[in-house]
Amino acid sequence: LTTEDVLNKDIMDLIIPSDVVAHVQTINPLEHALLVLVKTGYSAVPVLDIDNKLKGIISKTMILNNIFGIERIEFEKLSKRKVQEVMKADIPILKVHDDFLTALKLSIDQTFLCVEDEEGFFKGILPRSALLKYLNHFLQD
Amino acid sequence: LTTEDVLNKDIMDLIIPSDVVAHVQTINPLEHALLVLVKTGYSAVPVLDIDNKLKGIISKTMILNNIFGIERIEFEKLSKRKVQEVMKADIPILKVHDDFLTALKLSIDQTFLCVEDEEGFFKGILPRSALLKYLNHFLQD
Ligand SMILES: Nc1ncnc2c1ncn2[C@@H]1O[C@@H]2COP(=O)(O)O[C@H]3[C@@H](O)[C@H](n4cnc5c(N)ncnc54)O[C@@H]3COP(=O)(O)O[C@H]2[C@H]1O
Ligand SMILES: Nc1ncnc2c1ncn2[C@@H]1O[C@@H]2COP(=O)(O)O[C@H]3[C@@H](O)[C@H](n4cnc5c(N)ncnc54)O[C@@H]3COP(=O)(O)O[C@H]2[C@H]1O
Repeated sequence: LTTEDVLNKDIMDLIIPSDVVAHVQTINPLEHALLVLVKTGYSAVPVLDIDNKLKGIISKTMILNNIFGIERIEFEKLSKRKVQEVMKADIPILKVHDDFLTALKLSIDQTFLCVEDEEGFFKGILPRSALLKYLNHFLQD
Repeated sequence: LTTEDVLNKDIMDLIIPSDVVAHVQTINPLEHALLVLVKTGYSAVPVLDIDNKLKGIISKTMILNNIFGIERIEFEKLSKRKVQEVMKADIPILKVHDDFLTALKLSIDQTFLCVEDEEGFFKGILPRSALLKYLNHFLQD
């Protein structure tokens, strides 16, 4: 592999496709999101709306911040709040034709990147581990 | 930067030094660890013993897995359990003279790597973002 090969790498070869990406919906109660995060073990997952369009990301950190009160852990908020009230909506989004360098630069500050096609349909995620694995493969040679 | 420069990069130039790394101690109650994780916003932090030797890693995921019961969230476990009962002790550890490629390979499966000196004293952590930032810098040129 040359540096040229790496810069021309198709990011779609590295993504986890949407059908095997755990996600939750905007209208789910927070309790459901916490259950999905605990059951899968993931720190954060994408949030989609009922049309399967990407709306944001929800994490254990966001949920815990929301239920940690001054006196105690306010667990009752889990059933009262919805995912869309707590999720982070302002996230960088990769398009399917974005180049490797664009993905690498964005992954410096994101543990994974969500990928959409031209019409805005969610195609999957690009986790940091996939980029690190590919770069390790390149440097090993 | 050439590939040669990258392969010879000193990992100590990239680490977060121990004095600015949030950590907890083996004998702390789980409640304290959760509080540190929520206050700092970190998903996971190193666990040190009273001699400041590295003993493992504790994460929000490990704590939540521990208190999520079948019927309800057993948050009384937070004050009853100690960090050492829940932490992950079997973690890869970088030595200060390990090379860049060793760090890169280990970072494929770890969100950060703990770094020790020859005598086993904790020197800091190497987060994935530091490796990604350096590799992006290399490929940008
Ligand atoms: N079940 C599992 N099997 C093997 N290794 C596992 C694992 N769960 C976590 N890891 C390892 O731990 C890293 C951090 O996971 P985390 O859940 O914090 O952070 C994850 C999670 O928030 C999200 N993610 C990864 N795969 C996902 C999926 N299939 N569905 C939804 N979200 C996913 O992307 C983040 C970065 O993933 P990345 O692979 O770079 O990095 C992962 C991976 O190296
Ligand atoms: N306060 C903050 N300011 C700016 N960006 C922030 C941030 N907190 C988190 N991030 C961003 O989110 C990524 C994931 O953070 P997380 O807490 O899951 O996972 C973190 C955390 O578990 C641990 N970590 C990082 N810095 C730490 C520190 N000073 N003390 C203890 N643990 C640290 O290393 C993991 C990987 O860190 P990495 O930098 O690769 O990746 C970080 C960073 O890109």
